[in-house]
Amino acid sequence: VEDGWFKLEHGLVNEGLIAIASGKGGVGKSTVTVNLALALHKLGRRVGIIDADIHGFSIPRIIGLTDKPRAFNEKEIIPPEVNGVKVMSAGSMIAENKAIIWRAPMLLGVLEQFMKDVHWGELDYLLFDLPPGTGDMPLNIMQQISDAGILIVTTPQVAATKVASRVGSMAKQLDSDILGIIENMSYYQCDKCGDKEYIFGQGGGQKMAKELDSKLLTQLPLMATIRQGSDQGKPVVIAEPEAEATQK
Amino acid sequence: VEDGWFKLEHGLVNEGLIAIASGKGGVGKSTVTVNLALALHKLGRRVGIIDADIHGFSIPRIIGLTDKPRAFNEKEIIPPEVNGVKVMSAGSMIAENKAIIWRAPMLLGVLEQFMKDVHWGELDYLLFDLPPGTGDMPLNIMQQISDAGILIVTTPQVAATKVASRVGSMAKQLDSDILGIIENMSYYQCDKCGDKEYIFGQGGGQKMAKELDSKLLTQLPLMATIRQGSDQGKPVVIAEPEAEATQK
Ligand SMILES: Nc1ncnc2c1ncn2[C@@H]1O[C@H](COP(=O)(O)OP(=O)(O)O)[C@@H](O)[C@H]1O
Ligand SMILES: Nc1ncnc2c1ncn2[C@@H]1O[C@H](COP(=O)(O)OP(=O)(O)O)[C@@H](O)[C@H]1O
Ligand SMILES: [Zn+2]
Repeated sequence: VEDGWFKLEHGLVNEGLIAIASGKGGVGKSTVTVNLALALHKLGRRVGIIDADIHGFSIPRIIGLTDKPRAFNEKEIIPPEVNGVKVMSAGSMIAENKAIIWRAPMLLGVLEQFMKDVHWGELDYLLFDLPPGTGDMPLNIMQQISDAGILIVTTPQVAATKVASRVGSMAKQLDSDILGIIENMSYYQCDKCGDKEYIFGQGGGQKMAKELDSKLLTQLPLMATIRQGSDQGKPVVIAEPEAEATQK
Repeated sequence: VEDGWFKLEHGLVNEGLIAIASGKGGVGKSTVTVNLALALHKLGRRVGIIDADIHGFSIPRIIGLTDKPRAFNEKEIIPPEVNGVKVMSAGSMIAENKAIIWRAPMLLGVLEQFMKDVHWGELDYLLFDLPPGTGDMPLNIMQQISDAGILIVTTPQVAATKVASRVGSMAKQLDSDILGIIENMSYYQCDKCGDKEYIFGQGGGQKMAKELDSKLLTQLPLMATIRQGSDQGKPVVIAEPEAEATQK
């Protein structure tokens, strides 16, 4: 995909597929996926997101998507678009029923449908929000999109980077390209006095990047505005550091 | 279990079984489990913990347990003890292999073994650290320990309390007693100037307690010392509020 393109049934991806992975849940993986997509869009790129995170399918909420996909015909689907980004969530293909236990074959079937039947048109990047961890779900998806580069999101603490590194070694075993590490919630800066505190510790992301022979792309602060943005569907395209991360 | 006791094969629980549950991962469920156990121990209670959280089995790390269980004979097991608390982790029953995909029957088998073959002796409380979410794992465990009271840990943001409420309704369907809600990472207080910021929003725990017709037991601050304690295996028995939570 480096110098060519990735052909979809009803579309083309010019620059690359990016899968965003993490070790544990709750580290901000989906928040980073959305902000990355918006930052890329701000840089004039055409972007799509496939939400495959079975633990919550939170991309529509974070990006503020309320429209549903529309049927083009019996089989083909027009993806909804919000803030210039096309989004398909595996969660919206199944009734709002809260009790579905996702199994790997079901999720893979939905993803295949997204690659074949969705009218993505011409894109520069197609992002995949993976389920967290190293279980069979994220593993099977990485195998299905072996051309994708992997971005790993982690928080700085030892426990989080240990699990995130396992995702890194899984990606290496699959011969997937690790694009880099994004450390999230790296520090908190007091609104009143500007004091910086590293609540979750320091250096976890850097150490992980070294172990995986990759690079720490950026460190994002713990900020109330980021959380507010995610909760209200008006994501804050995180300031300069994020844009740095997009210049991969 | 209210006024009697719960009989184990090699032990007795005088006061009650408590299962600690959460919606998403990363909200501090295991950190709360350990600090609750230590707070109960400080109040003179005899406590055991069963670590059934397949997403990391992090209880041994957080509580600082390095000893392994010892065999009493072919079948029976002596649980290791640290800081006065007996701990059995499902993770320590299987080789350190990082690639195990846990299935519900395997985990239930291990838990059954813990209830039958482990020499717990006389305890006041036996705590279960559940896997997060409403999937088949936490569901099956709650069914197996239907006498247990359920504590739900959440962070304040809308997305977290929505998922955590689903755990609450699952507990209600199983006719389990919801002991209360613990809201974690409720606010951050600046070390320098004392300014309080509600990084993850406010009121989520309270709203959830109302919806589930339960009570908000306590709100724990986001504190670097809590994270350090968990990372280094020297848990901070979180100050007074936690002790309040133990006076259920
Ligand atoms: N840098 C940040 N600062 C503050 N809150 C954040 C940050 N990143 C994520 N969050 C919040 O943390 C929670 C978890 O984020 P989410 O993206 O859902 O994580 P994941 O996808 O890893 O489960 C959300 O409520 C989100 O708003
Ligand atoms: N109140 C708190 N303040 C600061 N860090 C916390 C707090 N509670 C938990 N943590 C940290 O957050 C991370 C997740 O906690 P953990 O107990 O492992 O969550 P869960 O069991 O829900 O996955 C750990 O690194 C832990 O040290
Ligand atoms: Zn301050």
